[in-house]
Amino acid sequence: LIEVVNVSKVYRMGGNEFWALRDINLEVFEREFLAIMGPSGHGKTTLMNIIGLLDKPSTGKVFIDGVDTAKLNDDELSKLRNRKIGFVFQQYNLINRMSVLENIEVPLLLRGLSRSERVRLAIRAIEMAGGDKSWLSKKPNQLSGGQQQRVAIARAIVGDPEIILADEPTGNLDTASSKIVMQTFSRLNGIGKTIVMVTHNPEVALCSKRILYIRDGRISGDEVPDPT
Amino acid sequence: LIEVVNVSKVYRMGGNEFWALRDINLEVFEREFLAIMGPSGHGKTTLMNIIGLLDKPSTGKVFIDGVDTAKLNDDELSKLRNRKIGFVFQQYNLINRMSVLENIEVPLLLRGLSRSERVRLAIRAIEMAGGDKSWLSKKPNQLSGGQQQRVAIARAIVGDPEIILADEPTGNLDTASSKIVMQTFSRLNGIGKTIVMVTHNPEVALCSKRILYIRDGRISGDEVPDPT
Ligand SMILES: Nc1ncnc2c1ncn2[C@@H]1O[C@H](COP(=O)(O)OP(=O)(O)OP(=O)(O)O)[C@@H](O)[C@H]1O
Ligand SMILES: Nc1ncnc2c1ncn2[C@@H]1O[C@H](COP(=O)(O)OP(=O)(O)OP(=O)(O)O)[C@@H](O)[C@H]1O
Ligand SMILES: [Mg+2]
Ligand SMILES: [Mg+2]
Repeated sequence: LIEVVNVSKVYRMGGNEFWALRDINLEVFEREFLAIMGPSGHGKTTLMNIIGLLDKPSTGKVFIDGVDTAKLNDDELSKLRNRKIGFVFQQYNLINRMSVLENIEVPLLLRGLSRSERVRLAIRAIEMAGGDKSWLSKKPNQLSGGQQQRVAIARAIVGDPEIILADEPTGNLDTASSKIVMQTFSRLNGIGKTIVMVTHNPEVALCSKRILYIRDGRISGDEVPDPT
Repeated sequence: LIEVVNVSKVYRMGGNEFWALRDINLEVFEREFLAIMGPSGHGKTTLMNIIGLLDKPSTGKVFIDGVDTAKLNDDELSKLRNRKIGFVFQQYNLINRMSVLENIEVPLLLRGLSRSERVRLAIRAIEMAGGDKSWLSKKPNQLSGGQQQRVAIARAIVGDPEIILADEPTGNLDTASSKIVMQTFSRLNGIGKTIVMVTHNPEVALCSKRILYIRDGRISGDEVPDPT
């Protein structure tokens, strides 16, 4: 479903060259539940942004469902993202001048749904994310850190995307809220969604079926989780 | 050193009233290392902002070193904060148009130090936070989430404040980076600093000497950590 071929990403700053990713080759099949772990600053978000078509690699290609994304123009990329991918950002990227409801319904706006249908889906999404529908009329900056994180998760899942990319989705959550989020991800995976999740939390990684380790911009390990 | 007397915080939205904190009474003595835990959305950040003099309570008082903060004007509050308190924000609050160095040196600007002295202190602070001095010339949005978190920690400690308030300082850090941060906090506590740290991570809470539990805006527990 997702194929990353020979991908590298370099940042050039002044005279310097910094390789955030080097020679990444990765296949993620349908219905996989993949966790990505690795030290801070070693390329996990960079890889997620490239898989999620939010950023372009310096070398190599990304195929989504067999489509070579390098051949798509910005408009086609944007449509593909909107249809197939839900993204939970590490820093949430909520829009403070819109209500929580308006934030969550963004992925639905191009689908020709009625407002009441969008509200119904938003309520369902926020509850699946372990949140509360009373938040819908608030602004994001009237919510706690962990509440905002759950709104970001709700926005990523509201459009029922085939692929969910979650960049550290439980970093600001207590254990009980993390459990609810992971139960939702497991349930979505069970009904056929593909999940790729960055996490620093080994307990969260245990909910996945495969763990990829990233170190210094390269894949340093690829294994099945071991609960011991 | 920090005395919270009968503090409550209410938010009024439309016809509704929401009590984020109720009847908080708390004493934090010099050289304490206090962890605050509790479910997401239950008032921990609200309490930290009030202790840190960034927000005013709806009822009650906050005393810092015996000073009744309600009697201070904004200028005096700001001076007291700058002198005595270092704050690590849950969302970092770094300024993207300034370099990392400029972000870290903010607390030092009113101290009449030379630029080379400020740079020396910033380098020391970022290394104590488990970061790297190569970040100093970058902008915050050129850093990973966990790197930005460590810059926020560096800024909080660079001015050698008596009180360090850290709101979930390790949420985006891997285990190794978290250890370095906690070692720094323990060392600062050992030389006399008072530390109040919100965390969702029970392992991080074990580094403290006292754990306060917050539930529904109230203190629901106050105990010594138990490693079992
Ligand atoms: N725009 C940029 N310019 C220069 N360097 C960058 C830029 N964006 C990212 N980097 C660097 O690329 C590296 C990888 O960053 P990335 O955000 O992918 O790390 P990460 O593994 O997600 O870390 P964390 O666990 O802290 O979130 C970091 O060292 C970072 O400083
Ligand atoms: N400006 C505001 N208007 C209305 N409600 C608010 C406002 N700011 C905070 N709240 C509410 O106050 C409650 C406590 O928020 P707070 O940020 O203190 O929680 P927290 O314990 O830090 O949570 P987390 O662990 O998720 O960071 C939340 O329910 C939040 O929705
Ligand atoms: Mg990251
Ligand atoms: Mg908080």
